[in-house]
Amino acid sequence: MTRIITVSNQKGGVGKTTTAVNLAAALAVAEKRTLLIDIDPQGNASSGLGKDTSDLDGSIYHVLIGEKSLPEVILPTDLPYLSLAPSNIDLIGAEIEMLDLPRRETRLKEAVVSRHGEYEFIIIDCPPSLSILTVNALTAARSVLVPLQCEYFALEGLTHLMKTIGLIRSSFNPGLALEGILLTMYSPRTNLSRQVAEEAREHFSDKVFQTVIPRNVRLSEAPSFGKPVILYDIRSKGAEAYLAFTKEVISHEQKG
Amino acid sequence: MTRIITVSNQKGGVGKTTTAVNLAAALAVAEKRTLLIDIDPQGNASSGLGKDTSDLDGSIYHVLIGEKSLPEVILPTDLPYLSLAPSNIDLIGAEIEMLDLPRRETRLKEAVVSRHGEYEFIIIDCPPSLSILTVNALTAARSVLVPLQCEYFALEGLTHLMKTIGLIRSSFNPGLALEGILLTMYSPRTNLSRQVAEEAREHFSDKVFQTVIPRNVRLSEAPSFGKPVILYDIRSKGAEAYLAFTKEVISHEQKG
Ligand SMILES: Nc1ncnc2c1ncn2[C@@H]1O[C@H](COP(=O)(O)OP(=O)(O)OP(=O)(O)O)[C@@H](O)[C@H]1O
Ligand SMILES: Nc1ncnc2c1ncn2[C@@H]1O[C@H](COP(=O)(O)OP(=O)(O)OP(=O)(O)O)[C@@H](O)[C@H]1O
Ligand SMILES: [Mg+2]
Ligand SMILES: [Mg+2]
Repeated sequence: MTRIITVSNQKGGVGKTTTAVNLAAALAVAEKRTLLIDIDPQGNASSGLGKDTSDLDGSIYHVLIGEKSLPEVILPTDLPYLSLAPSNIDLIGAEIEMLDLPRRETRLKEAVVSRHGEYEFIIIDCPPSLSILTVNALTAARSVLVPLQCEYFALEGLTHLMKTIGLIRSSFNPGLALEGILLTMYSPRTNLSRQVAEEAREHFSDKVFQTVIPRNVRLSEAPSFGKPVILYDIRSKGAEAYLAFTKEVISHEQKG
Repeated sequence: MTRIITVSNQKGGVGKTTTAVNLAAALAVAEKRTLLIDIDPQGNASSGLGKDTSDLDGSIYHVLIGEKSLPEVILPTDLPYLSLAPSNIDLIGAEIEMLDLPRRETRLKEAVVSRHGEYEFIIIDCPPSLSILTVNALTAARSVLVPLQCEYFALEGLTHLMKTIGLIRSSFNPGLALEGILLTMYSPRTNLSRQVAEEAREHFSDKVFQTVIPRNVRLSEAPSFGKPVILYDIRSKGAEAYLAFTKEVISHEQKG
């Protein structure tokens, strides 16, 4: 059964794209057939894998409004087992256009269902909002992965995100599980990081992954070369952390 | 004439709230009568000033849907010259409700116009999107301040933001000027920060503020105490940078 994992958090800049790209890349290196879907109009996951988002024949926009099927927009990447369904700024138009379309919440789910057999993992990167695009991603998913930046504002927003996941579960996707909470941009030398990590483990206990992603400049340099960090600097602390995290994802069942 | 400055960037986590809160606080310390409007449903600017956003009698939500006037929701803060129009999660409802209301793009502008005489500065903190809430903030503003995190994805999103500002200027707010671009989370020891700063100054030349905000942990600790950094640790590099930046804002004319 294909594992469909949506990476979501309405708080901005917490490491959603960095997690989606590096998890997808590490899964591909482990020879798991993986599709990364970029549903953020910023197109950061697409450019993080080296795609020029201004020069796409098709994107997830065309799939959501029904002009193309998912296979028609899928592109290969530098990694043999990794494919990408890219996005770009056209997607901003979809937010408005989809409001009047039938089945507007389930358009991504319908597109994904048709490709189940082909991939072992489908990873979906979301924008920093709870708009119709994120609703589509949460409805298409079997589980949701929540990157949590080890900072105060990020922790504050978590309760609301959990409520939204509950709403989606009761209205569009009863099977939606929590893949887990991943602590990101952790700076061991600051009290703040330690406090946030402690509070997250207290509230969410075993739903928090063992692996913690440290703040590591190689992770923020890699996108400017259009590469996931494991292709940019495999020996960096950032790459090591995402490889360890991916092992956890492959081996563990969803956390609930 | 009241200076109405909207702090906006659809890229998440670039320092919008940190800039809005600390600019507003520094203006108040300089005894400029200042109103901070929080139009982000996350309510980070409100909690960054110590307000409990779950316990508000009124918020900017009520103003936008026409149930209350702006003065009815304004709260005092720890600083005598600083007032706050708070927000909370109810605002998510407004995004949907406003789509069917008349004059949906100019509701904040109409509310703000009535209070001009009372404040010398009005600062508006936006969510990480270009939704109807941000359109309202850009339509109400005389100028827009763009925090630019010194990282690759943030630089990528800038062209699109400038296009959106141009669209707002031609449709709803012909007088909208660029207050300037503020470099944030600058780490002098990394090449990435230096490269992004160089590219920003090349593209936008004198539209980039002289002051650069360094990455400084005191800035991310302050919100957990509900205080702007100048009340939390006035000697920190973060506080010094925001005080220097505020001097630039007070003295300089808009950049174009
Ligand atoms: N562990 C890390 N260490 C250092 N930098 C990081 C780390 N994770 C992410 N970054 C950098 O921090 C910035 C924010 O991360 P990213 O863009 O992945 O967050 P996001 O949640 O996807 O943002 P948005 O809300 O805009 O979609 C990026 O510039 C990224 O390169
Ligand atoms: N110069 C800085 N140094 C260190 N940390 C910072 C700095 N500026 C902001 N931060 C921290 O980085 C995180 C992101 O900043 P902030 O929340 O202000 O960004 P934002 O653009 O308002 O985010 P959003 O897109 O979610 O509204 C916060 O936890 C904040 O405390
Ligand atoms: Mg992202
Ligand atoms: Mg903010």
